[in-house]
Amino acid sequence: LRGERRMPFGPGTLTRVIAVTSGKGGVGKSTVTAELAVALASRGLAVGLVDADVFGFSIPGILGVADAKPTQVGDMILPPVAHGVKVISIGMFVDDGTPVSWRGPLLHRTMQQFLTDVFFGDLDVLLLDLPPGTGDVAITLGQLLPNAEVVVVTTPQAAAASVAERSGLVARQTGQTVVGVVENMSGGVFGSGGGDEVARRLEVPVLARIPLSPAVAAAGDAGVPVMLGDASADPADP
Amino acid sequence: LRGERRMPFGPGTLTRVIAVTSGKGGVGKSTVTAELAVALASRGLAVGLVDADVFGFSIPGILGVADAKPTQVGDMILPPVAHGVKVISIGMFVDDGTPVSWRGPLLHRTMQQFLTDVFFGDLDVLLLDLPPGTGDVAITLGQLLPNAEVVVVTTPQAAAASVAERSGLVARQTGQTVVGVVENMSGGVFGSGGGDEVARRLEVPVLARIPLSPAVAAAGDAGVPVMLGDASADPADP
Ligand SMILES: Nc1ncnc2c1ncn2[C@@H]1O[C@H](COP(=O)(O)OP(=O)(O)O)[C@@H](O)[C@H]1O
Ligand SMILES: Nc1ncnc2c1ncn2[C@@H]1O[C@H](COP(=O)(O)OP(=O)(O)O)[C@@H](O)[C@H]1O
Repeated sequence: LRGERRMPFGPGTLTRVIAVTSGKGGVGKSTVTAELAVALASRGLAVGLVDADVFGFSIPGILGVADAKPTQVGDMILPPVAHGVKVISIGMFVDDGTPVSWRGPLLHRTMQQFLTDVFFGDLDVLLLDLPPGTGDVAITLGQLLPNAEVVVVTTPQAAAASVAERSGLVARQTGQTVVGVVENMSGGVFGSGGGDEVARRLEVPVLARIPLSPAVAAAGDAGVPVMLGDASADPADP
Repeated sequence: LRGERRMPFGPGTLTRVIAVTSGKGGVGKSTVTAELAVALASRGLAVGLVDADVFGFSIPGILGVADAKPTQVGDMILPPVAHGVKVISIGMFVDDGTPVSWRGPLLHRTMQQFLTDVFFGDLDVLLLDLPPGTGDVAITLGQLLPNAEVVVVTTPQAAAASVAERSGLVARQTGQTVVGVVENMSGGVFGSGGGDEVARRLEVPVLARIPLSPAVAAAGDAGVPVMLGDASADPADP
């Protein structure tokens, strides 16, 4: 019966679906995703954010809603709103301190439920924070959202760049379109070149370079996004 | 038949087994593990390093042996040696570009094989680079190596600290001993306090504070360890 409800973000949707991926953890993928969501919402767009980073769900903390819970209305789930963004995260459904050990079918069903049973309303943009690397979640979402545009986040370092490319390639394998690269933590101790390297190898543009910045780091901990200015608002700007 | 060979690092071993974990990716766990291994080997100790970070196997690159392969001799596997350290990594057994999708039983068997069929010889220290967070690998290794001493790596940030604590707690659940915390990327844009916070919550000492340093970042990319001086050699110094 529940299968009757259509998933509103598939082919034919008016919502722009943007999935943010990376090759390894710690490059700031969740930070970039959250800041982009807030930047777009601040311009008046209706924005949803699915935190699909099921093992490292940091999105709620970054947006300052670490303890927020969705509201159940009938068999619909209403997502909490943070800084104008409707957010859903696996973190809202697990007890803190319980390691999440999700495997294949449960993961797929959970993602499907996030996209089908969570009521986002009509969205201009749906952002997804993917887990770093290539794995079940990326493949599942590739199947559920073949029309998604994929943004790859990397740091300037060569090691991050080489695994970032792989994530872009896997996204392409599921038929998604890689639209560009965001180089994060630029201009500091992590050197330079990684963003350009990934962009070159994937044959896509560098959409933005976000500097290594104490303000960004502190904002993440405080749960108050800095909205990195137009540098990050532009990349996927409709 | 193969099960006849005993795993040499279980209870009663003369080898000191040190497992390095973290709460999330990108805190420098692999870097810290590699540098510690090289530092100990440089003092004349017989050191082995098992890269158990099966999804993000960066150890070979950090040690400058990204293309090194083990040697098969009969049914024994001889690990390559880098900077005096005998290293084994899943990266040595997969084609570059092939995403590794490992699940439960295969993961367990692979870890068991690394610890049983790889010939390390008599080691003074066996280091293990665990995946970030809590998952199948951590649980498997907890079962295979209950006598391991666990070091938790975090950055100074609050967000990293809170998930780092969880990894320490899970390690304890499998009967392992958490011996201390290493705070990495200290003294730069990532603020301060994370290492002390994890140490306090786990009731263990801060073993070392490693500064955010362009030399460390560049060394990782070049595959030439800087051997962060005695700051990192001391933590688990036997
Ligand atoms: N541009 C930046 N400058 C400084 N710190 C950053 C920047 N981007 C992210 N961070 C910090 O780095 C850490 C990792 O970021 P996170 O978004 O959690 O990475 P990922 O999602 O890739 O694992 C966080 O603590 C975050 O606050
Ligand atoms: N103290 C440090 N200062 C500067 N860069 C560092 C430091 N420690 C690690 N790095 C860099 O940060 C990145 C993440 O480190 P890595 O060891 O791969 O993390 P993890 O194993 O936790 O995912 C690497 O590119 C590494 O070179």
